[in-house]
Amino acid sequence: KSRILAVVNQKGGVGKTTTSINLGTALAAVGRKVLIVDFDAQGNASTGLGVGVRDRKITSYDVVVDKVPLEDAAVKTLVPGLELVPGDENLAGVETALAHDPKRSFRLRDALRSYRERAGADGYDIILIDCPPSLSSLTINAMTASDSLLVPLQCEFYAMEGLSQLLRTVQIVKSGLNPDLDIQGIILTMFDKRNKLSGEVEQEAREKLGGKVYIYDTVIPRNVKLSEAPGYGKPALLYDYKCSGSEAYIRLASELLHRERAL
Amino acid sequence: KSRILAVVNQKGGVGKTTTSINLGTALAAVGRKVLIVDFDAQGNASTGLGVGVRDRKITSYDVVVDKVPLEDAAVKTLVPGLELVPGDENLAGVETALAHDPKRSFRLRDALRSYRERAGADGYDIILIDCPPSLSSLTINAMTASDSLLVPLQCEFYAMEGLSQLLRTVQIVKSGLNPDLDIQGIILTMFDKRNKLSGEVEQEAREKLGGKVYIYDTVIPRNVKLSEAPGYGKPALLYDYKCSGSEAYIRLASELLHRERAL
Ligand SMILES: Nc1ncnc2c1ncn2[C@@H]1O[C@H](COP(=O)(O)OP(=O)(O)OP(=O)(O)O)[C@@H](O)[C@H]1O
Ligand SMILES: Nc1ncnc2c1ncn2[C@@H]1O[C@H](COP(=O)(O)OP(=O)(O)OP(=O)(O)O)[C@@H](O)[C@H]1O
Ligand SMILES: [Mg+2]
Ligand SMILES: [Mg+2]
Repeated sequence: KSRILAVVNQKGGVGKTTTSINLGTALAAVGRKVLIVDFDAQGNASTGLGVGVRDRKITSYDVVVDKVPLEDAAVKTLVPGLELVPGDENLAGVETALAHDPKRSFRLRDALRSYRERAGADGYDIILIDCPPSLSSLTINAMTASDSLLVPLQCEFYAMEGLSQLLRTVQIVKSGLNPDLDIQGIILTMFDKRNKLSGEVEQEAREKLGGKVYIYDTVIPRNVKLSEAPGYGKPALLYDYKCSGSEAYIRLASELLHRERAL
Repeated sequence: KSRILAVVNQKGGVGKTTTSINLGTALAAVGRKVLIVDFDAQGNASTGLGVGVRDRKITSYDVVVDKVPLEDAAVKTLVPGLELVPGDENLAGVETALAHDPKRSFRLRDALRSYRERAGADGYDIILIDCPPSLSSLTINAMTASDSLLVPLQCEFYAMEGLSQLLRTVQIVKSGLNPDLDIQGIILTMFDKRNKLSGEVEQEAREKLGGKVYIYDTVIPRNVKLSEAPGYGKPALLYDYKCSGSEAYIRLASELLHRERAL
């Protein structure tokens, strides 16, 4: 029932959190039951959804380390139909806390699977996992737990360069921990039509990767409203529904649902 | 003799690599002997200085894991007076490779100290360490090895939020692994005068932090030339000397040297 998608890219600042929050909100806006798992010690997805540090009583750390059931950690957000498992600094301690457990890479997978069995048809339609900017144990855990990956790709030179490392890591996880893993799609982000670099990166991505991996038609433009919204603890769709950033994430949600149906 | 500065911030995409490369180049341009240590598995500082994957024969991984002397790993770059210890993907394996060593956090410190003793007055004036976007063992190693820290702070909401985590980590390292560690300064980056968020973040940073930590007067503007230059394997100062990004890093270099003399 629940489709589990990890939002990954080890390159920093490419729009992982912004995509998790706004794509999640857009999917909830069209009636899907959505959960975001904040799996980054920075806790940005929690902040961006208005769940402050004081409200993060049970976090994704507790779910993987203490095996707290997922539904006990999930909290409502200001978006109807969108819930969150908060993240916070203690996530930085996951690697050490699980060092003794040979099956540590399966902790999140097991938590989500047991939730899926308990919830059945009433469960979330889509679970998005917001990952940190590294290929460390948290990201490996998320890749192992996922049906598929969403890869935000900033339209910048360094971001393109990092993609081959990411694709190699996906192959490693696919050959061992999670044989069914694939890439649902690459999402071009922070596209700035004022500068030629964006167009060049888009063209190179579609030429070099287009045959191997799906690249969404929807491109997320650079839009200041997307970076202002987190300061108000709201997704851009609630902060400014009409801005180009919100519209792009609404289009992305519908393209994703099309693709999910087709798969 | 050599002053060791780590460029750190666990928030991704805030300008750590861009600052390491362009500040390093500007310091070399005014006659300092500079080394950049690429300590990020993404290897962006190496790419941005035109040192391709094929030229990364000995990397910072070899310096910390196999104790290869620093001067054997350092390579010349296209910038006179600026050398590089390349970084590459195998850095992701440092944590596992050193797991058995109780003194693993001191590996980079020991490598740089033994270099300083061997080189004496002929050594580098400044060593910049470009860190990955995490507070994991590589960043802890770099903080332990450093005299002081440079903290690029992107003028965005999430970047401000991450600062308190960073300051707490610095205190932890200072209370144990490196009692002399301090923050040399915070560098405001990607300042976009077209959007009010930049001004708000600058104002909040100077108000909230100004008393505790030095914040450079020089602010790095958002400037597309800074993001185009890495595609040509050149620092912005060689790609376009006259652009606002290059001029800001030249000013930053002179402000840093002033501060270093004053300290
Ligand atoms: N399309 C966009 N237009 C303008 N600003 C954006 C856009 N997408 C993201 N941002 C801003 O850019 C910064 C980086 O985005 P975000 O934090 O979502 O990236 P991330 O990949 O999650 O970063 P990290 O690697 O630190 O987890 C944030 O300040 C965010 O508000
Ligand atoms: N002042 C600036 N103006 C415009 N673009 C910039 C500026 N500084 C950096 N960039 C671009 O923004 C992106 C992020 O910068 P950079 O890679 O230096 O950050 P980082 O902190 O090193 O990222 P990571 O966390 O992945 O190591 C890069 O594509 C870079 O070219
Ligand atoms: Mg994020
Ligand atoms: Mg970097």
